[in-house]
Amino acid sequence: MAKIIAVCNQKGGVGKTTTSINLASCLSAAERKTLIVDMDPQSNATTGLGYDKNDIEYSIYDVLTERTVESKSIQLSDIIIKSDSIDYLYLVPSSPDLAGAEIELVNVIAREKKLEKALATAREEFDYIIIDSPPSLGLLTVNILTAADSVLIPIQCEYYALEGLAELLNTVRLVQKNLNSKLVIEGALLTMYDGRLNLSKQVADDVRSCFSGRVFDVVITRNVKLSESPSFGKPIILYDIMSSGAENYLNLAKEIMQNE
Amino acid sequence: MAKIIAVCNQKGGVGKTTTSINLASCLSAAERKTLIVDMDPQSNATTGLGYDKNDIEYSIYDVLTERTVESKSIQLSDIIIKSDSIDYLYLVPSSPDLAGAEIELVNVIAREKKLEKALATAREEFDYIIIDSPPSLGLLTVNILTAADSVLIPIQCEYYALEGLAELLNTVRLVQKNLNSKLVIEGALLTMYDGRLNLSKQVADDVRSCFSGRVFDVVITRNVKLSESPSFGKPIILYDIMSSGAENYLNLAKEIMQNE
Ligand SMILES: Nc1ncnc2c1ncn2[C@@H]1O[C@H](COP(=O)(O)OP(=O)(O)OP(=O)(O)O)[C@@H](O)[C@H]1O
Ligand SMILES: Nc1ncnc2c1ncn2[C@@H]1O[C@H](COP(=O)(O)OP(=O)(O)OP(=O)(O)O)[C@@H](O)[C@H]1O
Ligand SMILES: [Mg+2]
Ligand SMILES: [Mg+2]
Repeated sequence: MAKIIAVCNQKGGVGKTTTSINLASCLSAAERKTLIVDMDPQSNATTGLGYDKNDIEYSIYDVLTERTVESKSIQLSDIIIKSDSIDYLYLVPSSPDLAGAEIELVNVIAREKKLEKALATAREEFDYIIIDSPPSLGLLTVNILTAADSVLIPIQCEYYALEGLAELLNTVRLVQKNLNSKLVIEGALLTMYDGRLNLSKQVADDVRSCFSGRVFDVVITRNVKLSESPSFGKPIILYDIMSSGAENYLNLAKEIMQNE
Repeated sequence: MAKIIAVCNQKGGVGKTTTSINLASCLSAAERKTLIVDMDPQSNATTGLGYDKNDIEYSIYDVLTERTVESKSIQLSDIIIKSDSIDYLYLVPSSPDLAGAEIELVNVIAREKKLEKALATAREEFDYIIIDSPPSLGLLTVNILTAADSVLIPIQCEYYALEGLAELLNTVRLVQKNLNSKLVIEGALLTMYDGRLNLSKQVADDVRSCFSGRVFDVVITRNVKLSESPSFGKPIILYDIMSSGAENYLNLAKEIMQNE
């Protein structure tokens, strides 16, 4: 039975995709069968792993909107891609069409539970399912939180990143109350930390003192190797295993596996 | 007759809010009467100028959804705030309610033209109107592009920032064809450039060689003062006029004013 972890934060550019790709690949390196689900219309998790979003024939969009081809609806198993570079790592790709899903699903029955339903079969096959979210609190993110067991919140060590936390926790509470009572907070992950900057230290202190849940021991420091690796279509452990980025995400995977 | 500039890019964290606040305040410093419209439910432009989003009674959300109070609908003039720190600078605040507007407007007639209609009166009173956008290509962004004369595209000097450009230009073309034929591209603005990193140089070269429109001469370099200033509720020219961030945004304002 897989553990489903949603990586969410409506603030843009805080490290959701970087965390999803690198946490998942570190879990796979530890021989946990891991599935990354790219739920962002930008498809950054798909391209960050080296796939061309324009080559993807069917994506999570087609499964959520129950698209049929030759009178058979597209299943999750039809679109899962096995990574050609890391064993135990699989991907459910996204596509720009997903941007339309929010409006297309508005009047559909049980619109919030589409992803939960789509992932039901995958739960039996994988140890971990990591879901990368778009930077918004719309229907896609509600679907993600409804399907997940827990939510991992990347928090960039910058001022605006703290601002949005209350709204996100509000949405989590609403989902816990109305759609998914088992949803818990996996933890807050400090990202892009730069020890030379007072701002980084100040935000990290603020998060540790006022975040109501767990804050991961590991802090992801700012590391240019992390921002170079997607342009080579590789997770950090394949691009530069000796980098601080690789060390940080391996430590994050260890913290997550402690709960097994 | 105001010039309305939309600051758009669906990629998160590329510097849309930082550019909106600081371009607008530099234009105001040059005695152009300037209005910032915060169209992001995160309300970062509102808080970055020192206003508490929870203190805001009515916001752009109430104008777009034509909310009425004592049988009178809320007008833009009812919600405009004059900056208490910079002359000639005004703000239309946002609120978290705006996140619901996309779904609420789905079945409304002329849903894409709500902002254009709301800004019609303000066009006569201001020299510039700068609109900060959310990180998505939904109905809010379509409203923004429909209301605007031109679109300024901040591009972070990172790999994922280039990935999303094609989708954004697609949306701009669709709006030009169906909703706003006068919309032009103001230019691409390179942000968070770090001269020590090959990645920054590579992305900057790629943008200059393959972006079809104008690329601003000024490049906004990575500068911690820019990320500190919102925590003091001040634009960069009030927080640290001697910083590279202040110099960069003053130069951007000069480039924009050249078209007057
Ligand atoms: N620790 C880090 N050090 C340096 N750069 C980083 C780090 N983490 C992420 N980045 C870079 O910062 C940018 C933003 O990260 P990323 O795209 O993962 O954020 P996101 O939250 O997924 O963004 P969006 O809101 O658009 O989905 C990317 O260019 C990424 O390569
Ligand atoms: N030139 C710069 N140098 C250093 N930090 C910067 C610079 N520009 C922006 N920042 C910081 O980077 C972060 C992202 O910028 P900002 O919030 O303006 O982006 P955005 O595109 O508006 O994000 P969103 O997609 O969430 O709306 C902020 O914390 C901001 O303070
Ligand atoms: Mg992302
Ligand atoms: Mg913003």
